[in-house]
Amino acid sequence: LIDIREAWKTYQVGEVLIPAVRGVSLTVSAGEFLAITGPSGSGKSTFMHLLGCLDRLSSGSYGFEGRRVHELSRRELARLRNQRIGFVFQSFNLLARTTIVDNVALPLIYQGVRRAERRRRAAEMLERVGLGDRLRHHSNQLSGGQQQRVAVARALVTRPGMLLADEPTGNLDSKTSTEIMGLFRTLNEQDGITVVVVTHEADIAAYARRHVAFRDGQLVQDRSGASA
Amino acid sequence: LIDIREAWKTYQVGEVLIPAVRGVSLTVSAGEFLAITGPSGSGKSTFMHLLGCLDRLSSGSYGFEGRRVHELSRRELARLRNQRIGFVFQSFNLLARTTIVDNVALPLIYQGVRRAERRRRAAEMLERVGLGDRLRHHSNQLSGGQQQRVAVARALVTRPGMLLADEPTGNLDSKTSTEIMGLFRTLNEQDGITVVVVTHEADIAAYARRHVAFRDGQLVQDRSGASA
Ligand SMILES: Nc1ncnc2c1ncn2[C@@H]1O[C@H](COP(=O)(O)OP(=O)(O)OP(=O)(O)O)[C@@H](O)[C@H]1O
Ligand SMILES: Nc1ncnc2c1ncn2[C@@H]1O[C@H](COP(=O)(O)OP(=O)(O)OP(=O)(O)O)[C@@H](O)[C@H]1O
Ligand SMILES: [Mg+2]
Ligand SMILES: [Mg+2]
Repeated sequence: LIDIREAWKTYQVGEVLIPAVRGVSLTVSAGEFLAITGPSGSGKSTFMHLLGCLDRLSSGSYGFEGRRVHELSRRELARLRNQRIGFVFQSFNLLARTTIVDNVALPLIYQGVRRAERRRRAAEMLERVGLGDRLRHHSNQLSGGQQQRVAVARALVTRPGMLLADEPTGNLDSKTSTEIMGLFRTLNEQDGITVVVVTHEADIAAYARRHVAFRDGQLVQDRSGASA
Repeated sequence: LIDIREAWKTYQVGEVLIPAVRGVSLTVSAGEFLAITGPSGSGKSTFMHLLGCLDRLSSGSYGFEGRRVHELSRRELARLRNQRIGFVFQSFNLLARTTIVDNVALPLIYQGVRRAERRRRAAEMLERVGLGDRLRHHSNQLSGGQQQRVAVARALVTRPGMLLADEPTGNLDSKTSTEIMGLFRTLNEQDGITVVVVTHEADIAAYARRHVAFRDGQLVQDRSGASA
């Protein structure tokens, strides 16, 4: 599914160059459940944006489902993202003064789904993350953990082949975290969705069958094995 | 220091009333270190906004350092916040396209601190949270955990008498979390700063000497005792 080789991503701030991702290679098969850990600032979110086709590699290559992502046009990338990938952002990226049903339904507009069906699927996904009684709220009328769950619902509503979740439980209590990770596990085991989760918490990482660790922009560990 | 009695906060969404805080009473003495836990959506952030004089009680009374907060004008509240309270927001609330030095220096402008001194104190606080090598970055040019630490630095730069931190380590790895909580402990024990931390993590709550728990907008537990 994913074949990344020698990926680099360098930011520029004034005259200073910041190599956030430094020559990372990774292969992920369809249906895997992978956890990415590492210190704050070590390159995890930057790498997730490359995986999610939200940002271009500075150098290196990225093959996704056999397509050469680093050579696609912006339009082709947008279409690939919308159809194949669900992304839960570390800072949620919701529309503040829009209802959560409309927020979650947004990706379905690009897929040409009709209005009644969009609302039905968005409401259903919000129920699955425990927000069925908050449908009319704007996203800025919710708690932090509720907003995080709206972001999860929006990432899943298009039934993506791959879910990329950047610290999806940082604002959740342990009971709600368990519900969300349980949902990811179900989607992985029953629907075959490939799941990549960035997390700082060992008991969240434990849901994954494979663990990779970042440090200073590089992958320093890659382990498969026992999970929760 | 804090004397809150029968505090209520009700939001309105369309015709629906949402009682986020339901008759909460709490007394906090100067110099305490208090942790607030509770499920997602249980009212913690709403209560913190009342404590931080960022929002008005729907009913009840709030005495802060002997002043009747629920009777102060907007101008008096703004001045009280700026001089006495440091607030770390769950969603950071930084200015995205402003450097982190300018972000952190902002509260010092309202205090009439001169420009060179503002920059010096902002840079010093950013060093204390491990961001000394990122001073020229805009806050949207940082990782999630780095942004969280900028929010901590901004809350502390005015040397407040009370620090209110709403989930200050949600985006931090364990090493960086320990550094930030260690900083809070030092400020509490050496400078006598009153600290109130909302957290979902037991090992973060363990830094506090007293624990209160929210559930459905009410305080259901209040325990003092052993900590880390
Ligand atoms: N501006 C608002 N308008 C309407 N309802 C709101 C608003 N802000 C919060 N709420 C509701 O009030 C309740 C309490 O929210 P609050 O943000 O205090 O929860 P919390 O305990 O901080 O949760 P979390 O742990 O998820 O951050 C939630 O049910 C939420 O939906
Ligand atoms: N837009 C940007 N411009 C410049 N530098 C950036 C930008 N975004 C991130 N960085 C830098 O790149 C490095 C990696 O950032 P990244 O967001 O990938 O870290 P992370 O591992 O996700 O951290 P966290 O756990 O704190 O979320 C950091 O040192 C950060 O300062
Ligand atoms: Mg990140
Ligand atoms: Mg909250």
